Amino acid sequence: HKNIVVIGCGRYGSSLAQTLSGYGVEVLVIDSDKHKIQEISPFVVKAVIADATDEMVLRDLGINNMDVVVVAMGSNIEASIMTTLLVKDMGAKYVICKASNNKHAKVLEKIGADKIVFPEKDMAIKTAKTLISPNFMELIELEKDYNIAEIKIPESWIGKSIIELDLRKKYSINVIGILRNGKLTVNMAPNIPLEEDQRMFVVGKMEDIWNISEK
Amino acid sequence: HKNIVVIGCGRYGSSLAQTLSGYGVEVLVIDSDKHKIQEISPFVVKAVIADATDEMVLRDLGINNMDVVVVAMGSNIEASIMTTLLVKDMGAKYVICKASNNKHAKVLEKIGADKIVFPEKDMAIKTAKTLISPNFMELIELEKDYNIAEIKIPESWIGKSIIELDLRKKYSINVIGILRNGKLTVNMAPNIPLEEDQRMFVVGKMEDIWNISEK
Ligand SMILES: Nc1ncnc2c1ncn2[C@@H]1O[C@H](COP(=O)(O)OP(=O)(O)OP(=O)(O)O)[C@@H](O)[C@H]1O
Ligand SMILES: Nc1ncnc2c1ncn2[C@@H]1O[C@H](COP(=O)(O)OP(=O)(O)OP(=O)(O)O)[C@@H](O)[C@H]1O
Repeated sequence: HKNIVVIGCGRYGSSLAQTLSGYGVEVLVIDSDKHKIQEISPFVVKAVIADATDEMVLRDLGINNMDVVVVAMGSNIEASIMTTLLVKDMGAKYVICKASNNKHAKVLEKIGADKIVFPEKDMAIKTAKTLISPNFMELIELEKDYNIAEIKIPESWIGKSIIELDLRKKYSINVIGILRNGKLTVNMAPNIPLEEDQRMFVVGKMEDIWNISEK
Repeated sequence: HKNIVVIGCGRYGSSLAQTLSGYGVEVLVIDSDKHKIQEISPFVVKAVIADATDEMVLRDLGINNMDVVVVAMGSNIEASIMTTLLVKDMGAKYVICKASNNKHAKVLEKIGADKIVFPEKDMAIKTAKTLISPNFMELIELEKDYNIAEIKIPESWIGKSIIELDLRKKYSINVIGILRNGKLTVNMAPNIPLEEDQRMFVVGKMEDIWNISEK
């Protein structure tokens, strides 16, 4: 396993540290707030109260030997930028940074961040797509124009097979799985009739998915 | 189109308001901070400086007639809970709330929130899955155990077709699309040989996807 340090124990940083620990990864956490360190220490290998913009502190903790450094300070933009610069200068191989807006992200990119995450913006886009969809259907983005959605099987399709329905040609959508009683089958046989209690995962353009969900 | 109000113009609230406006939806925004309202007002139909926990204010703005109310105050947990209670009492049909932790979410559920979003936690889980994957591969969660990933086509598969490779039986994975020069084809013919410059979207269990990406 890789050794990972998470700097900043806000909502994103602490969820990340806990999830990684759950996968059995050794995580070091740094935060300048002692209450946050007290809360997280039962879940991680090591939790340190320190100012991450202090170079001596980062050297003492051996940050340059870590496989991954996550800079999870979004609101404190100055600390985020200073810390990212320091760890990149020290030779950190892979640095992930949380950004609060596009300007912040641009600076992080310029100083060498390897990956930038926007938790609030990504969720905002997902919520917006859901709110403009019929019945608030959740869409999972696959690529620029293609989405995946879980839909209820339209009345008129029950009793027919995927082959008979000819979904690609007629509706420009593809079925990637059938959900029945919480169990997903991805290798569904295309010639078996669809049943009432099933739902299906489809992939296609947003408008094409909307078309079939309103049937 | 539905009429939507976004209460709280932090990173999530303001991204949501702007994305919805981009889709042509009429958005009303409320925030107690006048700088936030100044920043957002060019992008939305109406932006109001107000305390969202004040019932008279919400009535004057006709919140009860809105199709969707989004309560986007995560750090100010008291305001989030009070506002959610008020709008549900006034008869708001569909209320989405941003939660900061599980306790906050539990209270919101009890008082009638229709949907709860965790932007930071969701992104933390996605980052954690990427960090434990070979080559930091990004996984898109489909259902509990099933993920989708974009992978480079292994050397030994080039020149062979999907049918020949028999991916379902041999590796328990399914191909849902082929990416070439940025263009995604979901209706790929299963008998055409794979080419070097293509990438593929596959669906399967996390471990099965890891297996084929390390080939
Ligand atoms: N110089 C610093 N050194 C160490 N920790 C710091 C420093 N500055 C801020 N932090 C810590 O980083 C954490 C997250 O920072 P911040 O509040 O800036 O991010 P955020 O993006 O708002 O967080 P969230 O993940 O909750 O959205 C806080 O717990 C804070 O104590
Ligand atoms: N009582 C209130 N009435 C109106 N607006 C409020 C009230 N309390 C907080 N806000 C506004 O809500 C916005 C977001 O609130 P808060 O900082 O609690 O959420 P957050 O979850 O940290 O935001 P982010 O989306 O940036 O992560 C802020 O702009 C704040 O001014």
